[in-house]
Amino acid sequence: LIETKDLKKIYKIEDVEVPALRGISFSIKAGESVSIMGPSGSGKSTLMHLIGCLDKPTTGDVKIEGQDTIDLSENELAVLRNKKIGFVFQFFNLLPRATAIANVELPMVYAGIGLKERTKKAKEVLEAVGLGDRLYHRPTQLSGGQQQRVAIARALVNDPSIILADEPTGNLDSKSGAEVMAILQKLHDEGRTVILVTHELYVAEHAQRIIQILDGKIVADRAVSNR
Amino acid sequence: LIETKDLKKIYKIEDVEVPALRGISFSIKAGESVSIMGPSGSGKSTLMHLIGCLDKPTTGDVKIEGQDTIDLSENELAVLRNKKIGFVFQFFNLLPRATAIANVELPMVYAGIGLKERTKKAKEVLEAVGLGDRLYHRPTQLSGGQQQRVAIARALVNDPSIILADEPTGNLDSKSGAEVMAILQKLHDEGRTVILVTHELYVAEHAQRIIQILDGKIVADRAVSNR
Ligand SMILES: Nc1ncnc2c1ncn2[C@@H]1O[C@H](COP(=O)(O)OP(=O)(O)OP(=O)(O)O)[C@@H](O)[C@H]1O
Ligand SMILES: Nc1ncnc2c1ncn2[C@@H]1O[C@H](COP(=O)(O)OP(=O)(O)OP(=O)(O)O)[C@@H](O)[C@H]1O
Ligand SMILES: [Mg+2]
Ligand SMILES: [Mg+2]
Repeated sequence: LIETKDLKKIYKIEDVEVPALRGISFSIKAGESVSIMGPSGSGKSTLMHLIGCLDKPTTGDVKIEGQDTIDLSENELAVLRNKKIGFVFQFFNLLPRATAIANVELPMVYAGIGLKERTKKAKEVLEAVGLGDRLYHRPTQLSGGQQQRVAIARALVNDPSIILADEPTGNLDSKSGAEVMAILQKLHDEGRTVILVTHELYVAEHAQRIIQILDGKIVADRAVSNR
Repeated sequence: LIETKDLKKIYKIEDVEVPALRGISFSIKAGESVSIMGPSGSGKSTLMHLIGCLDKPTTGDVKIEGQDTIDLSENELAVLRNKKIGFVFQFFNLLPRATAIANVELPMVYAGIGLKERTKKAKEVLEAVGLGDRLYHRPTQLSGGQQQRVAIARALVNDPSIILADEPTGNLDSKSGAEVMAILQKLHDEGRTVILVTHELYVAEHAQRIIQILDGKIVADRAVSNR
């Protein structure tokens, strides 16, 4: 269960204020799948960072499973993110000097999982996204879509109950994109909550519900008909 | 006129060889528009870097307007790129600590253009891509699609005769994507050569010709029917 209440985020550049989110309220049930769509600059990534507890709102609140995240310390937020949330960033945020497999192992290191089990799990997830022959490449030695798939693998490796994916197929051809969507679909069928930002309607329609954002506000929130 | 002859590119990771391009030959006439499509990891960005003279092939040759680029010095290549080629990178390659307008002015600084003219031109191009109100934001203060549009603006600012765009709409919603495609179309109508890499067929079909790449080789090269 994810609940946001009148979320506002105002960025400051010197003395200019940029209101990225201007009052966002919604709730998402456990196990729901939701797509967030909207024009470039409308606030989607900002919203994802707030839901994922990577950033704090200027005003308003985010509740995860009934827990008010405003009240949590940095350490408590880090533990919450590591245990419950898998985040696929729009630009991946991979460690540039670590191999694909080391990047994917990182969340498991934080979770205190042992070396043998981490390596086994990281290999499995990388093979599932078609990168079994790229385990020891570093991000600069990978194509754009391969880096994206490493970021996806890393988000899934702690079996999170909430998956937040910001443009997960942006750099993927239709076949790799379909493979990734199939993985997300399977995770959703297992009962996980999946929230994804996308610009592509056919990707958005994999979810049960589409929220449309414009200039930092929700302008539409509809069920996807065939689901 | 761009000509490639049996282009090969082999990357080395320790003692493992990764053959990214395995013999690519084609020629593109001045003023043609070409889309390059293919799966993630098939060699598209590698090919674009070789055509754009940002990297040298392992074997084979790239000829730009009859000039063998293999014979050119680093300085001569830099001048050729600055004068003739506008490159939109898959991940933008913006200077992270410079503003949008400073990033867009950079190619004009290299071309020796004066401050007043540079600033005027940079503002024009940024307004053309819808970023008139984001001139002084730095890349980390811009959304993904806004960063992409800064990269596009920067590629166009020296009025290049060849435009190489690697996934120019990857982070753009359909409206911003259509605006960018309209700009590229107009540049093509003006007689410039446009080569773009894309995963989306509807973007690819804006061109006159589609080259399909698979595992570092060309597997198809067809005219787009309605053009
Ligand atoms: N510096 C490097 N060292 C080793 N291998 C590399 C390097 N750069 C790219 N590769 C490999 O070369 C192949 C081609 O990469 P390239 O970036 O050209 O693919 P692409 O077609 O642009 O893919 P995408 O659509 O995912 O962006 C990939 O398999 C990649 O792993
Ligand atoms: N650190 C920052 N400082 C100032 N303004 C910012 C900052 N980060 C984002 N913005 C602005 O906030 C707005 C929302 O940005 P956000 O990244 O959430 O958009 P988005 O919907 O994800 O766009 P895209 O589809 O292009 O990725 C944008 O107009 C952007 O310029
Ligand atoms: Mg974004
Ligand atoms: Mg690429």
